[in-house]
Amino acid sequence: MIRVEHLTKVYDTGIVRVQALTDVNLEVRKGEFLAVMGPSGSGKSTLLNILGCLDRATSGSYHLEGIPINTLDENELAHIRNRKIGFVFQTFNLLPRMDALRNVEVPMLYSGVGPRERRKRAWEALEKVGLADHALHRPNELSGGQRQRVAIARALVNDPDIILADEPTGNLDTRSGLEIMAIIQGLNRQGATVILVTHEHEISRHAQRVVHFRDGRLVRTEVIAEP
Amino acid sequence: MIRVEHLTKVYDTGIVRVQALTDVNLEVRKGEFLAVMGPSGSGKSTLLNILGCLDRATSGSYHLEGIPINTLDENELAHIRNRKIGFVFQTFNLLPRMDALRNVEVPMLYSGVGPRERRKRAWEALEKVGLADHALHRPNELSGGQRQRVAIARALVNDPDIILADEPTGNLDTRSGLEIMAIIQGLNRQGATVILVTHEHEISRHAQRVVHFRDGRLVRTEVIAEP
Ligand SMILES: Nc1ncnc2c1ncn2[C@@H]1O[C@H](COP(=O)(O)OP(=O)(O)OP(=O)(O)O)[C@@H](O)[C@H]1O
Ligand SMILES: Nc1ncnc2c1ncn2[C@@H]1O[C@H](COP(=O)(O)OP(=O)(O)OP(=O)(O)O)[C@@H](O)[C@H]1O
Ligand SMILES: [Mg+2]
Ligand SMILES: [Mg+2]
Repeated sequence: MIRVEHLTKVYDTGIVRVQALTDVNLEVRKGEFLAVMGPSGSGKSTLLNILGCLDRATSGSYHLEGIPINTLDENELAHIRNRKIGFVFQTFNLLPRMDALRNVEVPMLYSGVGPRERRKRAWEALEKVGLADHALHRPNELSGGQRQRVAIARALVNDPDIILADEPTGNLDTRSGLEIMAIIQGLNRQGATVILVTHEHEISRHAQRVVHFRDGRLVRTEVIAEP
Repeated sequence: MIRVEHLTKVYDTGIVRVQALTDVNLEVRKGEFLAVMGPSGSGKSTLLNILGCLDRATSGSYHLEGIPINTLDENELAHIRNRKIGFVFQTFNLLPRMDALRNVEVPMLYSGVGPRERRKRAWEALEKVGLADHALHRPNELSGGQRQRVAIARALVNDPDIILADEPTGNLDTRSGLEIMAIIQGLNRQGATVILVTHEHEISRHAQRVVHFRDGRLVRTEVIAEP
């Protein structure tokens, strides 16, 4: 399903040069639930952005369901992102001038879902994350954890094959965090492949396998007993 | 030091009306270390913003070292914020077009510190949070946890009397989180008053007292054994 070989990412802006990922090799089976852990700055978000077709590797290869992602142009990448991937960003990335409901509808605009179906599915997604009564709030009228949950609802609303979640519970109290993990785990059981970055040991135990990063390298793999 | 009585905050934008805080009564002694916990949306950031003079209560009173904060105008509030308070925002709020070093210098510009001293103290603050080698990165060239640590360095660089920290370890791995708590605890021992919002039980144990919020009300106080 996902195959990454000798993946390297260097950021070079002239002033600043950072080797964010070095020689990463990773395979993720269809339907697997993988957790990604490691210290701050160790390359987790960088990896997720490349897997999510939001950024390109500097060298190495990335195959998604056999498709060599490096060879695709921007339009093809956007198409894959929209059809296959649901992405929960570490910094939420909501559109500031739309309310929560419209923010959740955005992925469905790109995939051509009609207006009545969009509205219905957006309401259901917000109910699922406990935010139906905040649907008309804009992001600056929401708490940190509420914004995070809107970002989660938006990622799941197109029922994606692959869920990439960058610290989806970082701003949530324990109980909301467990509710979100239950939703994600439910989708995984229905067949979605899940790659989830987390700092929290508790959260990582929901996965079947955990890979650990340090200084841009994948240094350790941990197999977890059936959760 | 801090005295809040019958504090209520209502957000009313026409479309949306939310009672974010209801009848909150709280006293914080000089030099105390208080943790604030509660579910997502329970009013923690709202409280911190009012304590930090970034927002005004709808009703009730707030006295800071005997000064009735409700009666101050914008200039007086800004003066108090800059001289007395270091604020770590839940969403970091870094200036996107400045590098980490200049972001950390910002509070010192307002308090009239000279350029050489600013530069020196900004470097020291970044070293303290382990980011000296990222000083020339701008926020979009930093990981989530790195941005959070820049926000922390910026809050502490003026050696404030009061530290208000809104989930300062939410984006940090366990070890970086403990390093940050050690810094904050050190400042508390030197006399700073600390009010820290957290979702993490472990982190709350560093405080001397924990107040719990639910639906905008302070529902429970917990005294912790000497940490
Ligand atoms: N500007 C605003 N306009 C309207 N409602 C708001 C605004 N800011 C916050 N709220 C609402 O006030 C309530 C409390 O928000 P607050 O940010 O204080 O919660 P919190 O306890 O910090 O939550 P979290 O743990 O998720 O950060 C929430 O229901 C939120 O939707
Ligand atoms: N656009 C960029 N330009 C330059 N360097 C960057 C850029 N984005 C990230 N970096 C650097 O790459 C490294 C890895 O960043 P990344 O965001 O992947 O870390 P992370 O593991 O997600 O960290 P965190 O847990 O703090 O979110 C960091 O040292 C960061 O400073
Ligand atoms: Mg990250
Ligand atoms: Mg908050």
